[in-house]
Amino acid sequence: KQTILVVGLGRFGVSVCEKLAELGQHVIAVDIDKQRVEEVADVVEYCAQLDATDEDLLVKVGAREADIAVVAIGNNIEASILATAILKGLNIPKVIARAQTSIHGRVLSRVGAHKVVFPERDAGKNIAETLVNPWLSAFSAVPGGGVLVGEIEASAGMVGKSLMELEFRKTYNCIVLLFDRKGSRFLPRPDSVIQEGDKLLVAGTGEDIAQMMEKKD
Amino acid sequence: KQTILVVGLGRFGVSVCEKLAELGQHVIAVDIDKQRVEEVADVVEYCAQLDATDEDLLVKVGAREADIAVVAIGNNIEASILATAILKGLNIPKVIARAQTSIHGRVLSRVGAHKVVFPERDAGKNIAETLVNPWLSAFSAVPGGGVLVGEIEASAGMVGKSLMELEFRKTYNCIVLLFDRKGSRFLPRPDSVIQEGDKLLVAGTGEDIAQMMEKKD
Ligand SMILES: Nc1ncnc2c1ncn2[C@@H]1O[C@H](COP(=O)(O)OP(=O)(O)OP(=O)(O)O)[C@@H](O)[C@H]1O
Ligand SMILES: Nc1ncnc2c1ncn2[C@@H]1O[C@H](COP(=O)(O)OP(=O)(O)OP(=O)(O)O)[C@@H](O)[C@H]1O
Repeated sequence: KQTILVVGLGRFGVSVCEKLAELGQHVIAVDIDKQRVEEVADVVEYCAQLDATDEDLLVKVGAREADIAVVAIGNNIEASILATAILKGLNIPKVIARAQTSIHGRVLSRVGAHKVVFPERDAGKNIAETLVNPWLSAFSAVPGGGVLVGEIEASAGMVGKSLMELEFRKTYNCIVLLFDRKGSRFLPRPDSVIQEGDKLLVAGTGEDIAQMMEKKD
Repeated sequence: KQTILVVGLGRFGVSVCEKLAELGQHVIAVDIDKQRVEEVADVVEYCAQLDATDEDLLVKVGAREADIAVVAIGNNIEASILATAILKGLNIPKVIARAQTSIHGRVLSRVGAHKVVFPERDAGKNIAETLVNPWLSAFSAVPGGGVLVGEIEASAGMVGKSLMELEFRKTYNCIVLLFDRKGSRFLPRPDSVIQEGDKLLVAGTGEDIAQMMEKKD
């Protein structure tokens, strides 16, 4: 059970507080706006109204004892940078900060944020990608490698054939990881014959998956 | 190549415009704030300053011809709802809208949004989950099934043993999908012997993955 200080109670900050509280963590929530502080009073263990650019006030609410700090201030770039620098200076082991722009993000890293997040920018990219490639919403990127994994429906051309016959890996340069047949999952073998209604968990690079999605139907 | 109307050029809206333009789509970007419109002028094909609660102005910029509309207005809940209702009324095939709260989201669906997004709320949940379970940032949820997929490092106890010897699937109730050995990937067989430095792509439910991460080291 960790102690996490959340600075800034906009949509992002409140969501962090709610999920952390749900996961049984000790949350200290602060905001300069009294009404926003009151709105999380039932959710977190401790909350206080304060200006997070005031180091003494942060120390007063226990910032030094926090395992993690999340700076969720949004539009006030100056306050976000100052608060991050202060919390880093208090030697909190992990400081997460949220940025408005790339430049803001770079400055946050420089003043001590161990991790910078871009909620709106990342959501915008994801939405745009799924609008252009709707099948993408059935896939996830495996962190770290450019590999996509997701479930596809067996196409008419696949039904009744084995993976070996289809030369699946050779044809699509993607790997079938798992079969999902009527809810029961099993590992594929070269001689596994695809049945109608089968779902296949496949993995491959973004480009190979894109080509497969075009070719398979 | 689709025509996409983006209403509201905050961080989320601008990110949608940039990624869509990068993907070669025809983007019409509008905002009530002249400065925000000017900031995307180099990125999109057409932009205009207008109040999106004015149906005539939306028609003037070609809203009827759009394949998709994205309502990216943030803080002005009333304008977000009205604009969504208007665009739905213009029979745009796909209307995506962004919501501040669950209630806002429900109203947007009711007035015609085919899909509602919560950028800050989703980012807040994800960050909170990775703060509590740091290994989660190495995993992705495969859409639709509660299955997590991600790469793990072979632990000391695994090295030198085959998957069969380890009774991997029985012990952890997770499936090894792929081996990544020095950058070269291959499908595992029961007699595949794990070597030091191997990365294993594993899949399982959230609970099973969590237990495996505790047990394996
Ligand atoms: N100096 C400060 N000290 C403490 N809290 C602050 C300070 N400056 C701003 N905040 C708070 O940070 C919160 C989030 O900032 P703001 O609402 O500007 O951003 P936002 O981008 O709209 O947030 P979100 O997107 O998460 O809803 C607000 O509740 C605001 O009161
Ligand atoms: N009636 C309207 N017509 C057109 N644009 C509007 C209207 N109302 C608000 N907007 C624009 O929507 C944009 C996004 O809204 P706002 O900045 O309030 O939200 P935000 O949540 O801070 O955005 P983001 O989180 O994406 O940065 C702003 O640029 C604003 O000018």
